[in-house]
Amino acid sequence: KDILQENNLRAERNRGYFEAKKIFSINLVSSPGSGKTSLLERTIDFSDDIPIYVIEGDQQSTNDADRIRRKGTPVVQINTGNGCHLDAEMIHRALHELEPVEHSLVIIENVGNLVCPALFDLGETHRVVIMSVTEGEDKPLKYPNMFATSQLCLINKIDLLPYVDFDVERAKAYALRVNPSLKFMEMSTTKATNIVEWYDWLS
Amino acid sequence: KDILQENNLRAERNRGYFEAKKIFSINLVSSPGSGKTSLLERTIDFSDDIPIYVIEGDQQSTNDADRIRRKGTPVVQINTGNGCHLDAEMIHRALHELEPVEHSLVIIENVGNLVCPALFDLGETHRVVIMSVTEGEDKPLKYPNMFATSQLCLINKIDLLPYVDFDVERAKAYALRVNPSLKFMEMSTTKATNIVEWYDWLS
Ligand SMILES: Nc1nc2c(ncn2[C@@H]2O[C@H](COP(=O)(O)OP(=O)(O)OP(=O)(O)O)[C@@H](O)[C@H]2O)c(=O)[nH]1
Ligand SMILES: Nc1nc2c(ncn2[C@@H]2O[C@H](COP(=O)(O)OP(=O)(O)OP(=O)(O)O)[C@@H](O)[C@H]2O)c(=O)[nH]1
Ligand SMILES: [Mg+2]
Ligand SMILES: [Mg+2]
Repeated sequence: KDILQENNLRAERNRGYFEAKKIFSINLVSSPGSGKTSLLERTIDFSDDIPIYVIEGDQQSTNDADRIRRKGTPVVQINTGNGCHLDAEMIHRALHELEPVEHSLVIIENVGNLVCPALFDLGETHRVVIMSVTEGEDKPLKYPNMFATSQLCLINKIDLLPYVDFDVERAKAYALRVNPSLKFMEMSTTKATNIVEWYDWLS
Repeated sequence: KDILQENNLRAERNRGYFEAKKIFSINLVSSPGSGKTSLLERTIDFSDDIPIYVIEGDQQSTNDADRIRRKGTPVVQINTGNGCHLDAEMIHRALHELEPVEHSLVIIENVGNLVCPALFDLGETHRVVIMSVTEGEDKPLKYPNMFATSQLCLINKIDLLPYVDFDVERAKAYALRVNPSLKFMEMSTTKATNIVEWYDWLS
C-alpha cells in the first residue's frame, strides 16, 4: 500500500535522527487501558540520571500528556482524530517540537489499539507491547501482528491475578507461537511490583 | 472518504434485510478482552425462546466462534487479517451463510478495537459498547466516536471494583459528555451479576 510505503520511508528518517543523537526510543503499544501511561509515570519516578521525553498519542483529549507534564517531563500530545495509530510523520513533527538532547530516552505512547499500530513503523529502537492479565490469554493469537512486531511483552496488572481467569504461562506460550524471540516481564505498574526489571532493561 | 460512502450503502442494505425479516441486530464493540464473548455466552445460556445467530470478527483465530459453537448456536467467524474492523459487506456475506429466520436475534461481535469500528455502520439495530472497569474512567473522552455512536454502554467486570481505581459515576459522566442519550448497565459477565437487566433490554 502506498501509505505504508510512505510511512516506512519517514520511519527510516526518524531512525536516522535517533541514531545521530544516540537516542534510545520506545514505541509503547497495547489495548486501551492496559497501563501504558502508568508505566511511563513509574519510569519517570525512578529515572533521575537520563533525560526522558514523551510523545503521547490519543484520538482525543490531553489526559495522558497532562499526567506526564505533572511529572515535569517534556511531552507532546498528538490527537489523531479518527486515526487509529500514530505514524512516522507525526513523530517527526513531535521530535522537532521536543528537540531531545543526545543520549536521551524518547518514549512514544501509541493510541490504545492492538491492530493498527502494528503496521506503522515509527523509527523506534524497540517496540514494547503491554498485555493486561484482565484481557484474556488469547490476545496474541487474535492480534498476532502486534506481538510479532514487538521485542518485549510486559504482562501487567499481576496484582489482579487472584481475581481473574488468566494463565500467565499459557499467555506466554501463545505469544511465543507468533514471535519465538519475544521477551517477557511480569509487573504491576500501580503497585510498582517488579518494575526494577524494566528499569534494568532500559539502562 | 469513498470507503465510508461505499460501506454506508451496504449498511443500509443490511438494515433493509433485517427489517424484512423483523430481526433485532446488535453490533457489540469494545477494547480487546472487555467481555464481548463472555456476554454472548451468558446471553445464549439464558435465552431459550428466541433464535440467536452470532457473527464473530477477529484479526485471526476462531477462538470466539468456537466458544459460541460449543453452545450450539449458529455462528460465522470472519477473520479480517490486517483489517481493524468488520464492514457491512462482510456482514452481508455472513448473513447469507447463516440464513437467519424471522424474528430472530443477530449479534455481531466486532474486532476488539475502540477506534475503527466506530466509523463503520454494519446496518445494526443497536450498537452496544462494553467498557471494563479495569480500563480506566477516561476511555469515553479518548475514544469519543465509539461512545457517541453507541446507544447502550455496559460497564463490565464490576466484581473487580474493590481492586481497581475506577469511579463508575465519573466514567458515566464522561460518557454522557460525548453522548447525552447513552444508557448504562453495570454487570459482571463471568459472575452473571445483573445480567437480568440485559435480558430484559433484549426482549
Ligand atoms: N490493578 C491495577 N490497575 C492498573 C495497573 N496499571 C494500570 N492500572 C489501571 O488501569 C487504568 C488504565 O491505566 P493507564 O496507565 O491509563 O492505561 P493506558 O494504557 O495508558 O490507557 P490508554 O492510554 O487510555 O490506552 C487506570 O485506572 C490504572 O490505575 C496495575 O498494575 N494494576
Ligand atoms: N473478573 C472478570 N473477568 C471477566 C468478566 N468478563 C470477562 N472476563 C474475563 O475477561 C477475559 C476476556 O473476556 P472475553 O469475553 O473473551 O472478552 P472479549 O471482549 O470477547 O475479547 P476479544 O474478543 O478478544 O476482544 C476472559 O479471561 C474473561 O474470563 C467479568 O465480568 N469479570
Ligand atoms: Mg495512556
Ligand atoms: Mg471475544
